[in-house]
Amino acid sequence: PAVEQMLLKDPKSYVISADVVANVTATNTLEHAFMVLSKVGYSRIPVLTPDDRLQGMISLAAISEYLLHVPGAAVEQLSRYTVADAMLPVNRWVSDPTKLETILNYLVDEPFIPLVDDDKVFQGIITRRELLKRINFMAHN
Amino acid sequence: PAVEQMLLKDPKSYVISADVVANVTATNTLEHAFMVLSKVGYSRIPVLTPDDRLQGMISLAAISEYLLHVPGAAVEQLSRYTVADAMLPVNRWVSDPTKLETILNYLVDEPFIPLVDDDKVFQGIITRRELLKRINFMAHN
Ligand SMILES: Nc1ncnc2c1ncn2[C@@H]1O[C@@H]2COP(=O)(O)O[C@H]3[C@@H](O)[C@H](n4cnc5c(N)ncnc54)O[C@@H]3COP(=O)(O)O[C@H]2[C@H]1O
Ligand SMILES: Nc1ncnc2c1ncn2[C@@H]1O[C@@H]2COP(=O)(O)O[C@H]3[C@@H](O)[C@H](n4cnc5c(N)ncnc54)O[C@@H]3COP(=O)(O)O[C@H]2[C@H]1O
Repeated sequence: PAVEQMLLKDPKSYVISADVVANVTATNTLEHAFMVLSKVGYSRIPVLTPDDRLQGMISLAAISEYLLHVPGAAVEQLSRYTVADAMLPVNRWVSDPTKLETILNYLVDEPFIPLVDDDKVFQGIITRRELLKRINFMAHN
Repeated sequence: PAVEQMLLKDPKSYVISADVVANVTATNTLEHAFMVLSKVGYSRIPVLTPDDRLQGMISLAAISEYLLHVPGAAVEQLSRYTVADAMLPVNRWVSDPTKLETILNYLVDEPFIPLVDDDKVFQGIITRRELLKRINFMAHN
């Protein structure tokens, strides 16, 4: 379709590649994850296995739930828990970055969509911002 | 332009109206704001004055900064601070919901854009999700 045609002029460039995507592992403590999230400023990031497969997501909101429900819990106490305790499942992912119709569909409900290869090795993410930049450009040309 | 034409078929329906937008006031405590954010599940919400004018934004990330940098700070200690202490400025807003070119432009950098009337009274928000839903629909028709 016309929208996909125009958006596809340069498929790879809207993928944020894995090497610049902040991430943690399931065995990291929640204190470590909390500090990573605060430092990079993202609200939710991928959880990867030691061999770079996508395992889940960790969010500031999920960690905040611990602080809210564990009485007197300060950030230091988060060292008693791991990312595995608060990890969220990956609802959607794609393995073909050119399937824009699917990606656009998924981005209606998810702020970013992980990209994995056929072996489930994490390749990067496609964000709403990258797609909107592209649509914005298209709307002006 | 064609994109704006198609998106404008039903301008009002992509605005999330003020009565369903979670918000706090600048004098609320950070503990209260933290609990509101956790309960509604949003990462950032508007701060309104008692007469419903848009004053700023409050985010989970900004409150987490307090928990991180005030040693031993537990959620209860957030009652010592107010939203005013951690409030963020409003970078972008619109007063005409049909100015889609401007809105699309702003949504590249902001997950939502507040809508205010000519007296700066808060009217609602326009989110990336609502715009993407519309673009998604358009791409299929
Ligand atoms: N450090 C920063 N510099 C500039 N703008 C920033 C920023 N942090 C956040 N934003 C803005 O806020 C939006 C929401 O960020 P959030 O962290 O909630 O949600 C993000 C985050 O969960 C994830 N994400 C984006 N880039 C990432 C990265 N390099 N590493 C890990 N996760 C990333 O994808 C979601 C959507 O990102 P998107 O760019 O569409 O949308 C971003 C972007 O427009
Ligand atoms: N309770 C829920 N139910 C269903 N989906 C949910 C949800 N909470 C979050 N999401 C999904 O996560 C996205 C990012 O939410 P976030 O709270 O970071 O960022 C939100 C939040 O800061 C604000 N927002 C959205 N609706 C709001 C509301 N009713 N009241 C206050 N703020 C709202 O606008 C931003 C962008 O919202 P958008 O809908 O584009 O994008 C939302 C939506 O796709």
